[in-house]
Amino acid sequence: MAYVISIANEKGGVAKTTTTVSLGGAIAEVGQRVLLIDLDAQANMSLALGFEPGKVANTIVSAFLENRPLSALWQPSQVENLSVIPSNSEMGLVERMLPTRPAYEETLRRALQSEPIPFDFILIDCPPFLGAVTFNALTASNLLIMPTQAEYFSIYALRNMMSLIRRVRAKSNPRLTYRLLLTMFDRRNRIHRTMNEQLHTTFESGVLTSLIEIDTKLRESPIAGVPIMLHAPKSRSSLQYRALAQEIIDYVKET
Amino acid sequence: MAYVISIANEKGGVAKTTTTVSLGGAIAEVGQRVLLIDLDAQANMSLALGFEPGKVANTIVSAFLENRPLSALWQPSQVENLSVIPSNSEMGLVERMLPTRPAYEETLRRALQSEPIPFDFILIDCPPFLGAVTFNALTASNLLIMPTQAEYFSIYALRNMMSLIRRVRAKSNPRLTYRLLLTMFDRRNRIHRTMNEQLHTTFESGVLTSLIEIDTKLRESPIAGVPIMLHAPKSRSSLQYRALAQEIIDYVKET
Ligand SMILES: Nc1ncnc2c1ncn2[C@@H]1O[C@H](COP(=O)(O)OP(=O)(O)OP(=O)(O)O)[C@@H](O)[C@H]1O
Ligand SMILES: Nc1ncnc2c1ncn2[C@@H]1O[C@H](COP(=O)(O)OP(=O)(O)OP(=O)(O)O)[C@@H](O)[C@H]1O
Ligand SMILES: [Mg+2]
Ligand SMILES: [Mg+2]
Repeated sequence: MAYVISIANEKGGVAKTTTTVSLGGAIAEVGQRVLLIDLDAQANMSLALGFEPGKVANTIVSAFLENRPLSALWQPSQVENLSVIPSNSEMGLVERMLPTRPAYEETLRRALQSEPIPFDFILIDCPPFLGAVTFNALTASNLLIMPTQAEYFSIYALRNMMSLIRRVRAKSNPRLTYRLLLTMFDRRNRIHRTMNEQLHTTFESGVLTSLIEIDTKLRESPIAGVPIMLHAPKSRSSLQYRALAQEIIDYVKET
Repeated sequence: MAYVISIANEKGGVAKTTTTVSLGGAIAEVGQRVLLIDLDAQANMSLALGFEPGKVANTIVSAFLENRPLSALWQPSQVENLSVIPSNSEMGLVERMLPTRPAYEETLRRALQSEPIPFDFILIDCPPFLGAVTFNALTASNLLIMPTQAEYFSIYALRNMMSLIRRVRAKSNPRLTYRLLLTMFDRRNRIHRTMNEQLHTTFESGVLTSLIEIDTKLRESPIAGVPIMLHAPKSRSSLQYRALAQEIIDYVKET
């Protein structure tokens, strides 16, 4: 049974996509079979792995609009052990259509339960919008990872995220757990240091030990169409995302 | 007649809210009467001006759901010449409800045309989602400013933005113009410099001359609940947003 992780946060630009691609790459690197699903109309995750969203034949859109099985949609990436279901701008249409259907929030979970899934981990990149699509991802997930910048708006966004978690647990997925991940962290910045301490005090073990610092190599790897550990294997961000992968693998073993 | 500017981009975290508050503050500082409207369920613009989204009596939500006149909703801020219509998380409901109504994309424009508007400029902060709410803002606007980081995903987002502009012009607002604004720019970063040149080559006069560089003071001013020119009047970002305000005022005079 695959372990399903959603990477979501209403706050924009907090490294949701960068984390999905980098964490997925790091888990695949240690031999786990990983599937990445792109649920964002921006299709940045697809782009970051070399898929041109306008030209891809099969996207996740047809799992929602035509009930096609996921096994007809996933395809290998350039990375060993890493497969992808890309997205495109039609995901905007899925957001509008889904709420008209009964039990729409179960669509993705039903798709995952309706056939054998030959993966150990599934990571889902979510859009910066708490609508029907993100609700679907959380309903289908064991764990929600919320990438968070140590900045005022980002911390404020956690309030809406916590209320979404409560709603998902009440309606469709009582066992959903969550963890915060500090991203784009700058140790020299006083605000980042203060906000980071505030997060650890408020959320305690809800904050992952691994932390991702600012690293311009992460701006380069999407251009190369590969995860950071292929683009710059010895970079600080490769090491930090590998440490995160280990922390997540250990967390899953314990639960 | 007020000049209406939408600040929008599907890409998250590109400084839409920071630009709305800072540009609004800079235009108010030179004596123009400014109204800021928050259309994002995150309500970051409201928060950045000291309004606690959960506690505000009147928000923009009631202009959409109860047809209340805007004059019943705007209120003064701590800044001279600057008034605000705040938002709250119910804007998520507006996004779901609006498309069920005929001519829903005209709601905001109709509200602006239905009573005297005692402002010279109206700036609208949009969510990172190209749905009915953002469509409403663009239908009501003279100008769309797209804050853009000089990074790969951000530049790719312009493709969806240009197709949205075409759709708005075809459906409801043929005279909508646009301008790109480079934000969070780091002159020392090779990627930023290369992408900036690429943007100027591709978009030519579509890119504003003013450019906003990285300045940690912009992370502090929302905590203080005031625009940057009140929090740090001599900071680099205050000077750069003042230059932007002048460029926009000159642009409006010419058109
Ligand atoms: N640790 C980091 N250091 C430097 N740049 C980073 C880092 N993480 C992400 N970035 C860059 O910051 C920008 C925002 O990251 P990303 O697009 O992954 O965020 P997101 O949360 O997925 O955004 P959206 O809300 O639009 O989906 C991107 O240009 C990315 O390359
Ligand atoms: N020039 C700058 N220098 C440093 N930090 C900045 C700058 N502009 C914005 N920021 C910070 O970057 C983060 C993102 O900015 P902001 O929230 O304004 O973007 P946004 O596009 O409104 O995001 P969203 O897509 O979530 O609405 C914020 O924490 C903000 O304080
Ligand atoms: Mg993303
Ligand atoms: Mg914003």
